[in-house]
Amino acid sequence: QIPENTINRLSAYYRMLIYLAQRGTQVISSKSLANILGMKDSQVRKDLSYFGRFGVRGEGYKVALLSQKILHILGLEKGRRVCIIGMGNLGSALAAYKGFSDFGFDIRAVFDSNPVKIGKNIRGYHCYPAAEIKNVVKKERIELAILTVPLEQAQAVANLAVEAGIKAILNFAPVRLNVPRNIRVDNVDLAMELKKLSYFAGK
Amino acid sequence: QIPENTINRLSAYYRMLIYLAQRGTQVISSKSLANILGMKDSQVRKDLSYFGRFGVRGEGYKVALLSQKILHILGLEKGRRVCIIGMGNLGSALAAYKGFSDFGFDIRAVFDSNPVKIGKNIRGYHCYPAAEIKNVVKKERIELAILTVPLEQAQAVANLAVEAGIKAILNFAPVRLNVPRNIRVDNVDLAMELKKLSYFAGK
Ligand SMILES: NC(=O)c1ccc[n+]([C@@H]2O[C@H](COP(=O)([O-])OP(=O)(O)OC[C@H]3O[C@@H](n4cnc5c(N)ncnc54)[C@H](O)[C@@H]3O)[C@@H](O)[C@H]2O)c1
Ligand SMILES: NC(=O)c1ccc[n+]([C@@H]2O[C@H](COP(=O)([O-])OP(=O)(O)OC[C@H]3O[C@@H](n4cnc5c(N)ncnc54)[C@H](O)[C@@H]3O)[C@@H](O)[C@H]2O)c1
Repeated sequence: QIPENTINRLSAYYRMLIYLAQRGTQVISSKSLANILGMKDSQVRKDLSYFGRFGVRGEGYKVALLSQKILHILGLEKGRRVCIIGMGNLGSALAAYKGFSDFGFDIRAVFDSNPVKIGKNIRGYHCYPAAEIKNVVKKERIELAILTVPLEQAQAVANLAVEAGIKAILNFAPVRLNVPRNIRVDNVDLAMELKKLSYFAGK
Repeated sequence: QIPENTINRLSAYYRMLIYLAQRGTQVISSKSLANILGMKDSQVRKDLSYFGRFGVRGEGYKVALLSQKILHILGLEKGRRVCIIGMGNLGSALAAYKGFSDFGFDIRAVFDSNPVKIGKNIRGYHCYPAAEIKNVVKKERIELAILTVPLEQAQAVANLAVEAGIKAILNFAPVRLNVPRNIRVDNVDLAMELKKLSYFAGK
């Protein structure tokens, strides 16, 4: 079982490797990569060791090769098809973000239950009715769902997404979702982030 | 040193206690609180034990009292004055969110560098120029800053906020900020959250 923080750091390594490749860096040592990211050299080597042997001792890692390997480990080599359910403030901000496609995330559909929004073009996406989640998710072979619906609606919407064949959910509603064991749910609770910040402010 | 996950769970306990109080619950045992949140009873008791003795064995916790204590621990008893710097997609979605004020967060000012936005009313807030960060943060005695500016601007903006007297920063730009040791920075990297979800999808 790979620690979750290792996966978070892999994502940071990937972002940095892409940044370095864009500036012409071909090879980098674990020590230099660690320095740029403010981490320990041993942490970088330990994280990568979960997934095999990548560099040549004394020569470092080939930037293009390592970034490709990490992309593969994260399951992003062929990209991931994503939908957003709930096109309110947060959902539409996420839909508008160009940064997700840099990592292979392809927003294939957005949904809402508000008749005023359904059928409209929101941030460049055609807004489907929530009732169509099952059909559209199957047709577009969507794997990941981002939930940005109100708290009271989140469980019902998660049920629709799971029934439609969604494999994993990124949930922004501040509620614990009950889903079958084979479905992964990650939660982002922005109010909790602020509360934590408040606790540590001035400590 | 209190573990960060304990602080995250405190915030979840607080949210649940408020929910219970609104529905008339006066007293709750650690076991029931743990059950509702899908946690272990021993975890709830361990988390709370860092901060003192709260319940009477066998009788449970007084909901109003415990929620007040947690509010105090999180430094929210008198509320927290917040500003948002960068009123683009994400910044304006956060500004529009009514949920933050439920926990005592009071958005006192928003800033942007785009002349088209400066001086306008965005989501109910008067948008100040970034050049005014120092004056407004001091005048309004703002303690926390939410950074929703582009990657390339984040460090410069963090410097302005720190100089102005901000104690803690919630940073959404995917870059590590260098700030003095006494300033707390928490990062929310939404692309990393999606990458992690992709890794675990279908595992
Ligand atoms: N905006 C933020 O900064 C923020 C911060 C913290 C948490 N959240 C959480 O994120 C979620 C979204 O917040 P928001 O500010 O965007 O809310 P919002 O009210 O602006 O948007 C919610 C959207 O969901 C749609 N909706 C409602 N029921 C639906 C259903 N059954 N199927 C499909 N769509 C449905 C609504 O029509 C609306 O467009 C909420 O759970 C909120 O608590 C938001
Ligand atoms: N929108 C999302 O869903 C999302 C997702 C992941 C990460 N992010 C990150 O959050 C940040 C904001 O994203 P966004 O989508 O809202 O971008 P955006 O371009 O919509 O908004 C950025 C805002 O910052 C303002 N700005 C630029 N320089 C500034 C300065 N020096 N001082 C004050 N304001 C300044 C711009 O005028 C603009 O209004 C970015 O760093 C982005 O990488 C956003």
